[in-house]
Amino acid sequence: MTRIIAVANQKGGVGKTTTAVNLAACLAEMGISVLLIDLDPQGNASQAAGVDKHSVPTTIYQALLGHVPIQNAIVATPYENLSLIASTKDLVGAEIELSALDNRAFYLTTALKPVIPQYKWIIVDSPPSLGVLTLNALTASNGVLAPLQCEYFALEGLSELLHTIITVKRSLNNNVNIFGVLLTMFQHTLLSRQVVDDVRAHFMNDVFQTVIPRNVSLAEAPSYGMPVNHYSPKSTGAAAYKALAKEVLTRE
Amino acid sequence: MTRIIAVANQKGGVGKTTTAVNLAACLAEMGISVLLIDLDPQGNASQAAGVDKHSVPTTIYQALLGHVPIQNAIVATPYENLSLIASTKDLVGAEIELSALDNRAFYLTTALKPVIPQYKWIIVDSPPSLGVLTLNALTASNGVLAPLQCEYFALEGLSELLHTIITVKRSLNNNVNIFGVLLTMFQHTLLSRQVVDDVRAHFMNDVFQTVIPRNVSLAEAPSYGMPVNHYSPKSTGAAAYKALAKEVLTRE
Ligand SMILES: Nc1ncnc2c1ncn2[C@@H]1O[C@H](COP(=O)(O)OP(=O)(O)OP(=O)(O)O)[C@@H](O)[C@H]1O
Ligand SMILES: Nc1ncnc2c1ncn2[C@@H]1O[C@H](COP(=O)(O)OP(=O)(O)OP(=O)(O)O)[C@@H](O)[C@H]1O
Ligand SMILES: [Mg+2]
Ligand SMILES: [Mg+2]
Repeated sequence: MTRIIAVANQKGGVGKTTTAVNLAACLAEMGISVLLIDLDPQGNASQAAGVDKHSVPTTIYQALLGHVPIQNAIVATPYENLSLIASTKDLVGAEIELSALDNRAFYLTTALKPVIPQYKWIIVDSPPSLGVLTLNALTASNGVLAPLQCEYFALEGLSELLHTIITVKRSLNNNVNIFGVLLTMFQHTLLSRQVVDDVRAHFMNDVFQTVIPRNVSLAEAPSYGMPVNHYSPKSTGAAAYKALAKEVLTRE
Repeated sequence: MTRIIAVANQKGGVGKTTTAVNLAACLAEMGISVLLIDLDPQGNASQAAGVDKHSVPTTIYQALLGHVPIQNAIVATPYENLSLIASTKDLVGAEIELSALDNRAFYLTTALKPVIPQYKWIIVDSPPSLGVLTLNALTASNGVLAPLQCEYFALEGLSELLHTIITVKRSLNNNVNIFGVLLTMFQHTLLSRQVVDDVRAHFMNDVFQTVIPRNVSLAEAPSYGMPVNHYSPKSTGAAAYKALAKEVLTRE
């Protein structure tokens, strides 16, 4: 069975893109075939995976609305076993167009069907909202990975996200489950430790053992269009995402 | 003339809420009457200003749609000269309802009219998107303050934001201008310094002299419902926002 993971959290800047790209790249480095889908009009995942989003002829926008078959939107990245469907700001148009349609939540599910068997893992990067694009990611996936920054506002927003996942499970996609909560940008501060303790107490086994530390290599790598395991393989950021890749394989 | 400032940037987690709340609180501490409006369904600004958003009878949602006069939604905060209009996740409903209406961008402008003369500054915290809520903030304001995290993805998104401001200025609100770009979460890394140099080279006088450092007090303060100048008045975070408050007064 192909694992289809929506990386989602409506709170901004918690490490969704960083997690989607680096987890995908670390799985690919282990020889696993991975498709990374950029479902955020900001197009950050496309850039961080080393693809020039402005030169890609077909993006997720056209595939989502059924204008072209999804195969036409898949591009190779410079990294073996890692394929990408890029996004650009045109995707903002899809948000408006889809909002008016009855079955607006199912467009990604329908578009993805023909290519699912070609990949072991499909990882979808979502925008910072619970709008129709994120809804499409939650409906198409069989698991949600929720990055959670070790800070106060992020903790506040988690219950909102979990509430949305339950609603999606009840009315749109019976297969969707919490794949895991990932603690990100951990620093050795009282605040970080309090958040970690709180989250582990509430969500117990739903929280990954792996915790991603704050590490400057993770912030630098995207400006070179490289995942961290290629940019700085010996950094604590790369080690953490390699550990996460190993841990997710135990949860298949 | 009342200064109406939209704090906006579609990139998530760049310090919009932190800037809106702390700038508002530092201006209020100087004896200036300030209204802080939380236009983000996450309701982070409401919490950080010390207001329990769940116990507020009327929020920005009802005022925006004209269900109640905006005066009914204004609540006192624990801080002198600082008033708030809170938000809750109901505001997600407004995004959907407004999207279908012709003059959807003008709801905040219309709702705000009666109370503008009562305040010297009105500061609006926006969500991480360029959707209808942010559009309302840009249309109602006479200046946009764009927080910019000193990191790669944030830099990428700035041109998108500036493009949107120009479009709003041309078609919706001739008064709106770039009030300033604020560099946030500055750390002494090569990446931070590169971003600062890039931004100052491109945007010159549109960039505030004040740079906000990464400082743990800024991350801790919201969990106590206190702006940083009350939570930790001697911290570098408080000093930076006090300096910003002084600097914005020179740009009136
Ligand atoms: N563990 C980390 N250590 C240091 N920096 C990090 C880490 N994770 C992410 N970052 C940086 O923090 C910023 C926010 O991360 P990222 O863009 O991945 O979050 P996001 O949730 O995708 O944001 P958005 O809500 O805008 O989509 C980026 O500049 C990124 O490079
Ligand atoms: N200068 C700073 N130093 C340290 N932490 C900061 C600083 N500014 C903001 N933070 C913390 O970083 C996180 C992101 O900031 P904030 O929530 O203000 O960003 P935002 O742009 O409002 O996010 P969103 O896009 O979700 O609305 C918060 O946990 C906040 O407490
Ligand atoms: Mg992202
Ligand atoms: Mg915010």
